[in-house]
Amino acid sequence: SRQFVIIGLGRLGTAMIDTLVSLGHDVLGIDLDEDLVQDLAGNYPNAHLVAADATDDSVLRDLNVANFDGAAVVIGEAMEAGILATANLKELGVPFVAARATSGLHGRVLEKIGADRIIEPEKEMGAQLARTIASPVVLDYVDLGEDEALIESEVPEEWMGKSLTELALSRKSGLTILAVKPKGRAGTIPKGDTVLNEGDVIVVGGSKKNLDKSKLLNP
Amino acid sequence: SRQFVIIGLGRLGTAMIDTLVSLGHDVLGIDLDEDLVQDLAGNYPNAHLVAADATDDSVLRDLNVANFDGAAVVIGEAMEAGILATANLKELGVPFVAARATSGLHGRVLEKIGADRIIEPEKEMGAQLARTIASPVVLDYVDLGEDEALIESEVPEEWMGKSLTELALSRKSGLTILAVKPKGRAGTIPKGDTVLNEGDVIVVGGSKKNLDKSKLLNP
Ligand SMILES: Nc1ncnc2c1ncn2[C@@H]1O[C@H](COP(=O)(O)OP(=O)(O)OP(=O)(O)O)[C@@H](O)[C@H]1O
Ligand SMILES: Nc1ncnc2c1ncn2[C@@H]1O[C@H](COP(=O)(O)OP(=O)(O)OP(=O)(O)O)[C@@H](O)[C@H]1O
Repeated sequence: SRQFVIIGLGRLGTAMIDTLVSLGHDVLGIDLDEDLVQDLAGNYPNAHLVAADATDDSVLRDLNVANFDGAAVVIGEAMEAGILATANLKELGVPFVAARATSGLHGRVLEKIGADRIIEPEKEMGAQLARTIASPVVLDYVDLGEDEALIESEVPEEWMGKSLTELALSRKSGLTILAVKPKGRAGTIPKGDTVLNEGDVIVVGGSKKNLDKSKLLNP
Repeated sequence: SRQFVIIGLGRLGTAMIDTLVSLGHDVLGIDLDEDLVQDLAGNYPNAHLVAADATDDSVLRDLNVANFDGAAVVIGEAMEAGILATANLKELGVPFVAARATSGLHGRVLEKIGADRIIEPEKEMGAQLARTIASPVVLDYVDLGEDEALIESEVPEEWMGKSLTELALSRKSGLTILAVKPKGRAGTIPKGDTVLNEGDVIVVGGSKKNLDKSKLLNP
């Protein structure tokens, strides 16, 4: 098991603690707000929560943060605190620091000071949610970074009753059906002769451009 | 092309407008804050932005919202406004309404009044981000709903130089390698004799329990 420090205990930070603890890792949570830390302590018995100012490097040194495997700075609105906390963690030698940005420029500043991964939660969720409401069949849209993505979707009408060989998706539209989940049964890896039926759920991979042009997003 | 209405023009709402417009749909954006709407109008020339109170059903009627294909209520902090706006949209007959919740209870209330999809952006991103920082090889974690998920990851050391047949992942750990992306080349669907090499990126599917136990999240 590894050790992680989470700075900022809002909804994002606490969701991270939940998942890291469930995976069996040790977690140190830090937040400026003493009342918040008091309130949360009961909900996270397997994590160590501390009220402290993460922009103060002597505080982080006392907490031995340099020995941790990774960190996330998920302070939202207080941009300055997020930037200073990220700088502190990288200067102390934490090998991997993920940081939350509230805009493109904020993200570029965090990158310049050494953040290893930038997330813009609202923007990323906004793009995913827009694609799921744009199409009556799409259940989930996953941005794999660069120009690839995956779509989880019900079978569009035009593809019903056809086999993968008949559809010839990779030749015709550069898409690949990665998995087929018949209603109520576990998913399987399709072969050429697999026929798509109404009610099946499919996972389709490809470039974002090809997915956006496909029957999945343009029914 | 279809028509969508987005209520609440924060980071989430504006990211949704961006994506829906890029897919060629018509978008109406509504926000209470007149100054915000003025500021944003220049950035979203292909969307129609209006300053209005979405909790007032006569306003929504005047905007002909009932004829739209779908809507998203992505007001953040003002929980009451989000609940009332969602109720209005469903009573006006909008077929699909996605709504943003700030807690589990808030989500259940939105579901009871008819929201078709609930999102908790911070919580969902928190779980995804935690899994990517927990493992040195995982690049992305995707919750497919129910108990299935996908992981995009570099090849863990134990799997390097081995073929899929040798690894026998589906028999041994209930996992399936859905795609293999060699460095700098397009992804392909692997066959039994495909060998995994250092630097390859793989997409692995399976149940959340099996993924959490695997070498991907426990290197
Ligand atoms: N210097 C700091 N050191 C430690 N924690 C800080 C510091 N500055 C701010 N925080 C904490 O960061 C947390 C999250 O920030 P913010 O209030 O912007 O987001 P939030 O809306 O609560 O988060 P979320 O969107 O994840 O729910 C707050 O609980 C705040 O106390
Ligand atoms: N009754 C209402 N009708 C229309 N818009 C509203 C109403 N009440 C609040 N809003 C708008 O919802 C928007 C988003 O709400 P909020 O400020 O909670 O989130 P945010 O932090 O700006 O959003 P994000 O997290 O997406 O950046 C605000 O711009 C606000 O003006």
